[in-house]
Amino acid sequence: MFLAIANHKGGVGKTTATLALGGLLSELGTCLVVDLDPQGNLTTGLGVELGSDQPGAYQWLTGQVTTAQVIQKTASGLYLLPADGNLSRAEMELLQKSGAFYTLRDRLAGCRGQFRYVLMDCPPSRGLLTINALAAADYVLIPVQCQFFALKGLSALLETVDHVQRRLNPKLHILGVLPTMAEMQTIMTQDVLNALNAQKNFPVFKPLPKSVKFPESNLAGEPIHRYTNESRLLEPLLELVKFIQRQEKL
Amino acid sequence: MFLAIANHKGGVGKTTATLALGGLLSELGTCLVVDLDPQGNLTTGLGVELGSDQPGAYQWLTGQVTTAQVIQKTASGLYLLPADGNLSRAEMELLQKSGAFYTLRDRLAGCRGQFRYVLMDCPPSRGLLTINALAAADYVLIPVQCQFFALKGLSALLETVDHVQRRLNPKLHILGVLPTMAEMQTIMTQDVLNALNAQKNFPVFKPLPKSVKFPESNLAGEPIHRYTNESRLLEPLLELVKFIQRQEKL
Ligand SMILES: Nc1ncnc2c1ncn2[C@@H]1O[C@H](COP(=O)(O)OP(=O)(O)OP(=O)(O)O)[C@@H](O)[C@H]1O
Ligand SMILES: Nc1ncnc2c1ncn2[C@@H]1O[C@H](COP(=O)(O)OP(=O)(O)OP(=O)(O)O)[C@@H](O)[C@H]1O
Ligand SMILES: [Mg+2]
Ligand SMILES: [Mg+2]
Repeated sequence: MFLAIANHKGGVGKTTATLALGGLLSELGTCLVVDLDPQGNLTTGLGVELGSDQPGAYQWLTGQVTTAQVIQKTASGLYLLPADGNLSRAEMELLQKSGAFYTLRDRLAGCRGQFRYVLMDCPPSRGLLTINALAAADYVLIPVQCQFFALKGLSALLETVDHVQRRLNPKLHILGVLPTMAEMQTIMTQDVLNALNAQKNFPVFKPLPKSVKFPESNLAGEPIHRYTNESRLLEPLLELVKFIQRQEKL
Repeated sequence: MFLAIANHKGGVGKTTATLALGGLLSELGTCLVVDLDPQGNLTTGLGVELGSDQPGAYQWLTGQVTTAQVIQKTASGLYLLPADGNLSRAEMELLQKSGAFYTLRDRLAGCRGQFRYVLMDCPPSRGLLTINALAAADYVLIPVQCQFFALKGLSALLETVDHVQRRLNPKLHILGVLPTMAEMQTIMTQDVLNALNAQKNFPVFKPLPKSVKFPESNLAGEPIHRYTNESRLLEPLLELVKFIQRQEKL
């Protein structure tokens, strides 16, 4: 399954969700996470730092290296296609060629046989890299922060998904919305969850709670399920994994 | 004073800081806040929504309307140059013309006489709009979230500032770093503050505490100082305003 993790809004937990989910899925089958953010938080969160002479997503997208030359296996068994600041040049360069929106899809085509799961961590903003990920994906998972204005960001992303479904990738499905950084005892979280659950267009998964263990596990370079066994943090992730497995069977 | 509020990392509090600071500064002198994010959170946070026939930052940057035609006065007396999703086309269109990095500076030139303060709220990511804001600014204020990895995002932004200072705008100064969403009792916040305070290259301002009153005031479309008089929230802002006034005298 090719899964894009996208939301144009910044800091809503895209990278954290990719790390958490990727870590768990790699226990079930070979899993690749692709860092599409020049800020490289996914790469850093797996304890990887590209040297200035090491190729990453930029060199790979622009055809300078092969997939085999750029994918790394991390300590936890999760495979990583890393990114660094060079990736900010990719959008400029891709736009000057034809087929700019399908570059990622073409580059990833060979991976479908190799990896059971490919997760693509999108940068904030509605740039070319996010559009590429949505054009390449079977499904999109939308992390939504439990904050006022979360829903505004969600409707912006849904417009983009609709646009991609019509023009670039009719087989793109919304996997669902993952509420993040939930503080269940606050009114703000309850309001956001109520508003999300009231709409009927897509599944809303069990929220990921706000917990310092998430940034701690990123700092340790470990997936959350190896960092802690706190059940209130792992349960929503395990349920999401089960949901993904059911989608695979369809 | 032309002040850019920038950090490539998403969700660190750029828009919240712009609203809070802009609201206070408008009590001291005419103040304009410019929304440079196609997601328009600054615009929404002041209770404004652009109709499909109403011009915003996109039409203004691409020269289709004048500054006078696009600036709105909001209920609190703060002036707003609003944005909506159209702005995502601006980067593409500007890149096809010469002087792409100075478009904002040229468009804002007339405002120096009209407004005592012009605050530019940047989008996340290192795109053309952020570079334009840094090329137009006298100062840049850098909100930094009290989270692990905050410092990595900070060093990315400092590289960009350095690049702009050398190539585009030698008079750009760093006003300082504003720690945001501080939870003073947590180790994570203390670690980030210690790391920030240990470096000597720029001022580190008193942190903005994490408080549901910030998103509430955004939802109400009001600047924070009109929404609450809670001193622990207003003190850091008042100190920052004093610091800005001292810079003006230099
Ligand atoms: N459930 C959580 N509990 C506590 N902190 C969290 C949680 N999820 C994410 N965070 C923290 O919030 C910050 C933003 O999260 P993250 O980087 O995953 O968001 P993002 O959407 O990928 O951001 P960007 O738009 O910049 O790519 C990070 O510092 C992260 O460690
Ligand atoms: N001090 C604070 N206390 C509580 N919530 C806050 C605080 N500052 C910001 N927030 C909330 O955190 C979220 C992100 O803040 P904000 O939108 O200001 O960040 P940003 O850097 O402008 O994001 P983007 O990169 O998407 O432009 C918002 O929902 C906002 O209401
Ligand atoms: Mg991210
Ligand atoms: Mg913002």
